[in-house]
Amino acid sequence: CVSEIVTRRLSLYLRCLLMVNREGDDYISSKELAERYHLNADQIRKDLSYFGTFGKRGVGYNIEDTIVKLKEVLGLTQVYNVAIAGAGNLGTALADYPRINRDSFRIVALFDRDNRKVGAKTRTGIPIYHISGLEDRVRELNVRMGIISVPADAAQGIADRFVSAGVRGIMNFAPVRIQLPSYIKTISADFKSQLEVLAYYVSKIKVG
Amino acid sequence: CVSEIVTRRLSLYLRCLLMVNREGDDYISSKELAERYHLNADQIRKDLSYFGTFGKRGVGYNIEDTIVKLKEVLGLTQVYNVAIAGAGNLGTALADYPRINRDSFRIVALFDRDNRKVGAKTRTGIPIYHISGLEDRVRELNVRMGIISVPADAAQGIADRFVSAGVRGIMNFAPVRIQLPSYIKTISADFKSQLEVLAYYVSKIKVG
Ligand SMILES: NC(=O)c1ccc[n+]([C@@H]2O[C@H](COP(=O)([O-])OP(=O)(O)OC[C@H]3O[C@@H](n4cnc5c(N)ncnc54)[C@H](O)[C@@H]3O)[C@@H](O)[C@H]2O)c1
Ligand SMILES: NC(=O)c1ccc[n+]([C@@H]2O[C@H](COP(=O)([O-])OP(=O)(O)OC[C@H]3O[C@@H](n4cnc5c(N)ncnc54)[C@H](O)[C@@H]3O)[C@@H](O)[C@H]2O)c1
Repeated sequence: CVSEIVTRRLSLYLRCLLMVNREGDDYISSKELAERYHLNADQIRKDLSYFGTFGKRGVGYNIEDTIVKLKEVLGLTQVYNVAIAGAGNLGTALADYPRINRDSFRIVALFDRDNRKVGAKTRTGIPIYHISGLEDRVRELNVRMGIISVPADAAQGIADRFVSAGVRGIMNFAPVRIQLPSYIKTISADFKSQLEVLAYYVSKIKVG
Repeated sequence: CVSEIVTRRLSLYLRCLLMVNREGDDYISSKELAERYHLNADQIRKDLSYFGTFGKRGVGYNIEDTIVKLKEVLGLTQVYNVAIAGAGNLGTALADYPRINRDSFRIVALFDRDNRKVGAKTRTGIPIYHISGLEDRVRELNVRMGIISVPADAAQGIADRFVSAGVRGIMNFAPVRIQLPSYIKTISADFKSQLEVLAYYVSKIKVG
């Protein structure tokens, strides 16, 4: 396994190449890719060569081939069924996010305990099940990744239930640290830390 | 200015130290901090010494002092008023996120064009204004950071309006690249790329 920082970079290169690919060119150099997307050309060459992808001198990288290679390395050649616990504001926004339900991810279920929501569907048609049926649905729908979007006090219990039902990756949005066995990958998402990064730059800009 | 990667690390150290600080110890070593939060002890020492913070040999870093120093470096000793454009599912979830409205950030306004929402408040009491009054409100409320949480086709226009009204940092959640003058810092948030990182690890776990 490579580190999360490298994986994020590869995912970023993939997104950039997918954008470039729409314009019809066959090749792109690391220099040109770096300039267009504020990346580091040396880092691109180093990362791609680590995975056995090399550019042709003077020509650059074959865009299609590099996309295929990156998808393989990132494990994106398969489809992952994803379920979201908590059909509130955040859970619904994540479920209906236009960039999600294509390529490698399918949001197949939302879970909630509020009977007014259970049985309904989101705007893009994702069903909301009752939280009591989480384990059965996770097995039936072959869910491999769970997203936690419930209040902090419910997060740990729901994460445990996802794992016991067979889920192997958890993305946690609730503002609490969840403890899971080491073989489960957990990613915590926190928009506040991104706001802090933004604040750093804003604090450096002279007003006026 | 330091790079975004370093700023993210500093923000992460700050979060870890704030958690440790609640337990009552006065000092912590880089080794102990690294073990508790899966960080790199060498990197911690390197980052903190770059900003003039050093641990005492055999004792470690003074927790309180390091927190104060990190807040200074990150520009978090002041309060930033933040506004969110789009009072839909995502915008509302961000506005009511419990970790936000304390310390250095205040969400002071939401903007929307839907008259059924305008004039109401979110669950935690944040007012929803009509998007037509964005410029006046931004100046009146001294908003320095804008969050874009509207559909993709409306994002660029609203970002331009935020900037012309005096906002200096933009966080964009809409699935579209927005172009702004180079003196404005823009951060794009995309939960799909975090899902891709999770997929990489899940693809490596042997099932069963
Ligand atoms: N990480 C971030 O950047 C970020 C941003 C915004 C919100 N959040 C967090 O995300 C979570 C959801 O936020 P929201 O705005 O959607 O809240 P919300 O109140 O709108 O939604 C929560 C949903 O969870 C359901 N729920 C509560 N307890 C449950 C349980 N035990 N089992 C099943 N369902 C349960 C509720 O019925 C509700 O539908 C909160 O923890 C919030 O703090 C995180
Ligand atoms: N980056 C991510 O990870 C992520 C995740 C989920 C959603 N999203 C994106 O965030 C945005 C909001 O998602 P949502 O689920 O809250 O959608 P939503 O439809 O629930 O909310 C959109 C809101 O914007 C308002 N709006 C539309 N056009 C407007 C305009 N010109 N001026 C002012 N207000 C306007 C609507 O009235 C509505 O209240 C979308 O672009 C979505 O694709 C991003």
